[in-house]
Amino acid sequence: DVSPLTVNRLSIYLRCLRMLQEQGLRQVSSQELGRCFGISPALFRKDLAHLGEMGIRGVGYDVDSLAANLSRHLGLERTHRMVLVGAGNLGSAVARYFGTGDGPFRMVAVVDSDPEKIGRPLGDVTVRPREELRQAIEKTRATIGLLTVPAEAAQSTYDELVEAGVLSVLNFAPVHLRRSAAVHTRNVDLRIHLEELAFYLVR
Amino acid sequence: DVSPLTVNRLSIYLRCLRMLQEQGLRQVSSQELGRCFGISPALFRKDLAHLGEMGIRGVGYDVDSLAANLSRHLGLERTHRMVLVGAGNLGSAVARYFGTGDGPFRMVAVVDSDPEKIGRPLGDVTVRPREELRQAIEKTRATIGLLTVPAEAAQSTYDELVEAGVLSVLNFAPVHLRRSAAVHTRNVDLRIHLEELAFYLVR
Ligand SMILES: NC(=O)c1ccc[n+]([C@@H]2O[C@H](COP(=O)([O-])OP(=O)(O)OC[C@H]3O[C@@H](n4cnc5c(N)ncnc54)[C@H](O)[C@@H]3O)[C@@H](O)[C@H]2O)c1
Ligand SMILES: NC(=O)c1ccc[n+]([C@@H]2O[C@H](COP(=O)([O-])OP(=O)(O)OC[C@H]3O[C@@H](n4cnc5c(N)ncnc54)[C@H](O)[C@@H]3O)[C@@H](O)[C@H]2O)c1
Repeated sequence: DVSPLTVNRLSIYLRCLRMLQEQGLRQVSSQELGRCFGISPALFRKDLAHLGEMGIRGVGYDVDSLAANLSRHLGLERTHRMVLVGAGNLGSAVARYFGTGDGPFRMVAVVDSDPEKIGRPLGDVTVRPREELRQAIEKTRATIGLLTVPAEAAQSTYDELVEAGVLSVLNFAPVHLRRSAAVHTRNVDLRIHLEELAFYLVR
Repeated sequence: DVSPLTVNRLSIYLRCLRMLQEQGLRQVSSQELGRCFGISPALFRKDLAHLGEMGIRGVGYDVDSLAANLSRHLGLERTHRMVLVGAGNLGSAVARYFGTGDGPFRMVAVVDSDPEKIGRPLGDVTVRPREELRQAIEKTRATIGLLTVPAEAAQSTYDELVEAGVLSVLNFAPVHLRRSAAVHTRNVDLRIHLEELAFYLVR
């Protein structure tokens, strides 16, 4: 199957294509793409070939059709409903970031165990009590769970998200979760971004 | 030079090596590493060879020395002092996440333009007024700036961080910054993580 690292490259390709679209470009050569992607044409041609994109000898790629193809593969032609657990500092920022407008990612419910947070508006939703998590997932048929609770609550909250039927979880808590094989689970760790900066700082 | 995508793979390799160290493993084969990394041995052997790591025919790699080598290349043997601008929801979560303990990344100053936030403790620092940004950077010799202000304030804040002498900036605001060539600048966008989940959801 396709590895997450390949998928992340597809996201980067799409961002480049979007910038090129904004600049009004219709065709782009492999060299120009390679410069934007930060990847050699040898490598990305392989990735794009898997999506059925061969490019045209001597011309390159059609910007709009490549962008549309990438967008489709990244599931961005559909709406993905998300629930978030833990409306603290991080959770509030994340909920508001995705909580308005009509991109493919829609925040449909936020829950928290702190009574002080109930009723607080975050984007298009208001914080509901923690006990309503399961019914919120069933009612909205949310497919993605966002886990922004403290470390000590992470595993039990994850288990409940899985049992309530989400298909993927994005975990922000600094714990190695015991993962369900049925639920695609990823960790977010800002440290990876900082390590990238540190790599270049020490060269 | 080394592309950020290569550097991000190094971060992933190090996380795997740390897990193997916790399991008490001393040697690991290319196959086992490939499974952990989610990358074919053909690809990661190339990455590791650039770091002078050749592996031992028939044996694989020495876990401790490989981890130490990766850690050194990722700059984690040094302390990197960071300043954060914008102690809102996201900024507070980030400041506290890095604001305690003694990892390689140390939060040394946080500033905000909102008088209500001044004096608020976040990890080992308290929020200072926005006007103190430059002197905070000079006094602490911070090398990394974290930008967690609203989109409309992002460019001017970035310009000021650059002028005050930081060497890298991690930008969380959803804007394409006009970047300084002298400052290594990266954007963080959670959407990339969600696109990864969406890719697998629509397959
Ligand atoms: N991945 C990263 O790079 C990164 C960055 C910053 C913070 N974090 C992590 O994100 C998490 C949240 O950080 P924060 O600064 O927002 O913390 P916070 O304390 O501000 O927020 C936690 C929220 O979760 C709620 N909560 C606690 N237990 C709960 C439960 N069982 N069910 C529902 N809600 C519950 C609390 O009431 C609170 O509102 C922490 O685990 C932190 O370590 C990760
Ligand atoms: N990259 C991502 O995935 C992601 C996720 C969530 C939020 N965000 C972005 O992060 C930023 C912060 O989000 P938030 O939810 O914490 O917002 P927020 O409104 O809670 O916090 C912004 C903070 O910046 C301060 N501020 C405003 N102008 C300033 C200036 N000129 N100098 C210093 N401080 C200033 C405010 O007083 C406030 O404390 C926004 O740009 C948001 O879009 C990005």
